[in-house]
Amino acid sequence: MARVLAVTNQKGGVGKTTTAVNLGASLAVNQKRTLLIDLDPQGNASTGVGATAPAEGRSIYDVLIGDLKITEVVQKTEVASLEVVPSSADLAGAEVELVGMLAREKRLAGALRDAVEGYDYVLIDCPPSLGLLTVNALTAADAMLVPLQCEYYALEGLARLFRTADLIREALNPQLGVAGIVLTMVDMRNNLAQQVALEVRKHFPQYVFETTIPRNVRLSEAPSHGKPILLYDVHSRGALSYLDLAREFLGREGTS
Amino acid sequence: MARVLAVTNQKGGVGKTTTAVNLGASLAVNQKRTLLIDLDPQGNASTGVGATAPAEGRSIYDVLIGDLKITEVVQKTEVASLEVVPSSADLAGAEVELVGMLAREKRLAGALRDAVEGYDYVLIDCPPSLGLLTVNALTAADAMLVPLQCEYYALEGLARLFRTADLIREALNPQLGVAGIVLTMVDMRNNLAQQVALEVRKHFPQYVFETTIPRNVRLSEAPSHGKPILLYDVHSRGALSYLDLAREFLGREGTS
Ligand SMILES: Nc1ncnc2c1ncn2[C@@H]1O[C@H](COP(=O)(O)OP(=O)(O)OP(=O)(O)O)[C@@H](O)[C@H]1O
Ligand SMILES: Nc1ncnc2c1ncn2[C@@H]1O[C@H](COP(=O)(O)OP(=O)(O)OP(=O)(O)O)[C@@H](O)[C@H]1O
Ligand SMILES: [Mg+2]
Ligand SMILES: [Mg+2]
Repeated sequence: MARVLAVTNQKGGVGKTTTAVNLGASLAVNQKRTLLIDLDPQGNASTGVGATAPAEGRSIYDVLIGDLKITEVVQKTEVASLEVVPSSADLAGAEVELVGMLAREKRLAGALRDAVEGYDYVLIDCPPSLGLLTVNALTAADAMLVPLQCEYYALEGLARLFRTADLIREALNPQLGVAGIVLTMVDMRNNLAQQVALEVRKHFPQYVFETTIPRNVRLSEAPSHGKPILLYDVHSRGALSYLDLAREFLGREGTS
Repeated sequence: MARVLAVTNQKGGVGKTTTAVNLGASLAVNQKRTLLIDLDPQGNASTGVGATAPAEGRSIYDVLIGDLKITEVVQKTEVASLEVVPSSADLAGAEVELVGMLAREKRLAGALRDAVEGYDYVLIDCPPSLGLLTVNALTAADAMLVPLQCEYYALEGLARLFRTADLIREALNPQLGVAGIVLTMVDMRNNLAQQVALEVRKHFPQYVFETTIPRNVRLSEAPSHGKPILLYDVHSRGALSYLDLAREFLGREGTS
């Protein structure tokens, strides 16, 4: 039975997509069959794994709002064991369209129920908000994985994210856990980053991964080639740190 | 009559808040009476200028969804001639609440109409999405100001932002112009940044400001002190670049 992770943080630009794509690829090379779902209208995760622009009616939008099954929209990627459900621009209107629907928060959970037999892990890349798309992801997920930039504004938003997760756990998804908090774009020469890292480890000692992701320009170059970092530059610090993260994550999961 | 600017880009973490706060402060010290409106549920712009957490019922939410006037929620800041309308957590639910309202896209435009007599400029800090809050900002604005990080994902989203602006111009706000595109967190030692900057100047030659904002850690430290960069470290490269931006912006406006 697949473990479903929502990669989420309402703060923008903290490394959600970079983490979903590269942790996904790293799990795949560890022989874990992995499905990446791009739930962001921006479609960055789709780009990041080189997904082709979905033909009309073949994206996560058509699963969430229409009646298509996940299996009808899945694409293969260049990484064996990594598949992707692409986003589309229509998704930008989905939050408004979902408002009036019955059980609007559970549409994604319903779609995933019988579709994920063949996977070990499902990673959902969320948009930078706590709207109905992210609520759908948190309702469908077994746990949330929170990328966090070591910056003041990003720290400020963390409490609100955990409060929202508490609300979802009470009202919609009692099993929603926390897979962990991963510090991203870390530059330890910078005082602010050190202070924020200390602060987060103090407040959430049980959640923060030992592995941190350094700021590494190769990570920001890879998307322009439509490749995860493992295929773009496997020897880069970015690639090695996501492989380390995958190993630590699997250790927490009790598998290897 | 005030000029209203929507500081917007649906890509997360590109420097919208940092630009709204620091361009706002720089305009204020150029003797322009400036109002900053925090339209993001994250409330980062409110933090960035040291706004006190609004008492119950005293934020932009109560203007947009309730019936309060802008003048009833405005706060002064430490910078003379810079005032702020703070955000609140309630705003996270505003997009859903707006869906069923009459003329839902024009709520902010209506609220601003008779409230901005006393200002030269109004800057609206938008959330990282193209939902109803940003649509309200673009409908109320005379022009949009677009912060852009020199990264691949950020470049990818630019076309969609301009298409959305075209739709707003046709359906809701015929006078919506473009104040400009400002390149942020620029590190010209980095090849990708140079390529993206070239690409943007090629596609939007008339919009990109000459002034670019360098990556400068002092800019990310200032918010933890609740101060714009001018009050935190006026000699920093960050502060000087936003003063330059204000001068160039006012030059384009035909005033000084
Ligand atoms: N460790 C890193 N080192 C260098 N650049 C990075 C790193 N992680 C991410 N980036 C770059 O920083 C930018 C923001 O990252 P990303 O888009 O993954 O964040 P996000 O949280 O998904 O953003 P959004 O909120 O818009 O969805 C991107 O341009 C990305 O390429
Ligand atoms: N020129 C800069 N140099 C260094 N750090 C910067 C610069 N501009 C912004 N930052 C920092 O980068 C992060 C992202 O910037 P900011 O929050 O202003 O972006 P945003 O577009 O408003 O994000 P969101 O999409 O979440 O609203 C913040 O932590 C900010 O302090
Ligand atoms: Mg993303
Ligand atoms: Mg912001």
